[in-house]
Amino acid sequence: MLKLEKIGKTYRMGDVVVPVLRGIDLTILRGDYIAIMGASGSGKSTLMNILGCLEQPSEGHYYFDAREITKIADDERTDLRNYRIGFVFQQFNLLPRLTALQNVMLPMVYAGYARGERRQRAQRMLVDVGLADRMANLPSQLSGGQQQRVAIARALVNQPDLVLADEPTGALDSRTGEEVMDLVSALHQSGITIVLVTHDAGVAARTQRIIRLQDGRIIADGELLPH
Amino acid sequence: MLKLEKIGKTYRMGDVVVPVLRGIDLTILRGDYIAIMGASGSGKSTLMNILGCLEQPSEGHYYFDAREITKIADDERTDLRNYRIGFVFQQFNLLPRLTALQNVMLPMVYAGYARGERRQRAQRMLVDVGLADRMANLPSQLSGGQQQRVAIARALVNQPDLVLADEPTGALDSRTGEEVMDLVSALHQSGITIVLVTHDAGVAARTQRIIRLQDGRIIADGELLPH
Ligand SMILES: Nc1ncnc2c1ncn2[C@@H]1O[C@H](COP(=O)(O)OP(=O)(O)OP(=O)(O)O)[C@@H](O)[C@H]1O
Ligand SMILES: Nc1ncnc2c1ncn2[C@@H]1O[C@H](COP(=O)(O)OP(=O)(O)OP(=O)(O)O)[C@@H](O)[C@H]1O
Ligand SMILES: [Mg+2]
Ligand SMILES: [Mg+2]
Repeated sequence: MLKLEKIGKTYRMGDVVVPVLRGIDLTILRGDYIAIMGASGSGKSTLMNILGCLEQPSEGHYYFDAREITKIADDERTDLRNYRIGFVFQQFNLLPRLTALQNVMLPMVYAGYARGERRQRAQRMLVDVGLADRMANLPSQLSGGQQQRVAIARALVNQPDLVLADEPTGALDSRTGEEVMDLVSALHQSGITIVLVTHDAGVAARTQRIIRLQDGRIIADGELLPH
Repeated sequence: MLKLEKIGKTYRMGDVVVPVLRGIDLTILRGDYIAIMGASGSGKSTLMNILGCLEQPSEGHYYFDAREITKIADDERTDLRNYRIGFVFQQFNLLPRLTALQNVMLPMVYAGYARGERRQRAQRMLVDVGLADRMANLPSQLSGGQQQRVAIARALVNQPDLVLADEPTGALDSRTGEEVMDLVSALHQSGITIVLVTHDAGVAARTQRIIRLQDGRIIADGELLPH
C-alpha cells in the first residue's frame, strides 16, 4: 500500500545543511498497526509529514498505492490527503474560530455526507472521546487534553484508509489515553491502517509493529507477537 | 510563601455556568517540590494559571508572600510574573519570529543582566537541555520536543523564585525527559520552589509532594517519603 524507497530529507538553514532523514526504506501494508518510536529530534514527525503528503522528500521515492507521490500533481496530492488520510498533528491544529463540533464535522464536507449525517457522526465521535458536554466549546475553552481528543475525533470521523497520529495520547492521563487507544484499536479492527508516533511504551504495546528511528535512520522494524 | 484559600473558578458560556475549580485550599512553602496530577479536564492548568497570576479566581483569596493577588494593581501583578515566576505552558508559547537563543534570552532583559551575560547564560541553558546545535533555529524549525525544551530553558534561565511547569516532559522520550528532570531537580536543590503538572508517574516520583485534582477539587495532598 505505501512504499518508501531510499527516502531522505535535508533542511537548509543559510549555508548549513541539516540531514534529518536518510536512507529510509519502509513498506506499510493495508491494515498494518504501527508505532514509530525514537528520541526527540530523531525525525519521527518529518517521516509522518512525508507519509501524509504534507512534505516532499529531498531524495528517494514514495509510492502510495503504486502512484509515485513525488511525481503527481499538487491537486492530486491534496485530494489524497483530504479523502484518504486522517492526520493528528503533534500540536493538534484545530481551527480556533470553530467549536469542537464544527472542527470534527469539517473533514466530512469533502467526503459527501449530508449535513444532518455529518452533525450526527461528529456528535457520536465526540461522545466516544468523552467530550459530550464540551461540543460547543472553542479550542481556547478546552483543556490541552480535550483539544487533543477533538483532533483525534476529527482525524477518525471520516473513517479514512490511513490514520497518521503524531503522539495521540501525549497530553492525556493514563485512563483517558487508554480510552482513546480503545477507539484507535477498534478502528484498526475495522480495516484502517494506523501509524502512530509515541513515546509511551504502553501505547506501543497495543500496536502490531514497532519501528525505531535514531538520527534519521530506521534502526529496528519488528512485528509484535500477539500477547 | 503561596496560600490559596477557598479558591474557585467558574467560566460562563452564554447562560451555561461551568465550575472548573471549587473550594481549593492550598499552602505552598518556599522550596516545595510539587507534582499536580489528575484526569484531563480536572482543572490543573487553570490552577497553574491562577498560581502564576495569569488568571484571576472567581472566588477566594490568593496570597503571594502575604500580598493578596486579587487586590493588587495590574502592573504590580505583571512585575511579579516577569521577575519572580518562570512558566512553562502546556503548549510551549515560544515567540515564532525569534530563534531558540533569542527566546531563552528574553526573560533576562527584565532581570537586569548585561547583554553579554544574557547571551552566555542562554547558551549554557540550551546546552544543558541538549540543544547546543539548534540555537539559531526558529520554533518552526524545531521538533515538538525541541520546542518544549526551549520553553523549559526560557523558564529556568532567570533562576526565578517559583517555577510553574505544565507537563514539561509531555513531548519528550523517556531519556530526554530524564535529562530535563535532572535539570529541574538541580534547580530545586538550589532553593527554587517547583510546581509541575504531570501525567507521568515517573516524573511525579522525583518530586516531594503530590497533589491530586478531580473535578476541580483537591482529593489528595501528600508528602513523598525519601526513597
Ligand atoms: N475559557 C473557558 N471557557 C469554558 N470552559 C473552560 C475554559 N477554559 C477551560 N475550560 C474548561 O475547564 C476545565 C479544566 O480545564 P484545564 O485546562 O484546567 O484542565 P486540565 O486539568 O489542565 O486538563 P488537561 O490534562 O487535559 O490539560 C475543562 O473542562 C475545560 O473545558
Ligand atoms: N524547517 C526545518 N529547518 C531546519 N531543521 C528542521 C526543520 N524542521 C525540523 N528540523 C529538524 O529536524 C529534526 C527532526 O525533527 P522532527 O520534528 O522530525 O523530530 P521528532 O522525532 O518528531 O522529535 P520530537 O519527538 O521532539 O517531536 C530536528 O532536529 C529538527 O531540529
Ligand atoms: Mg515530533
Ligand atoms: Mg492542562
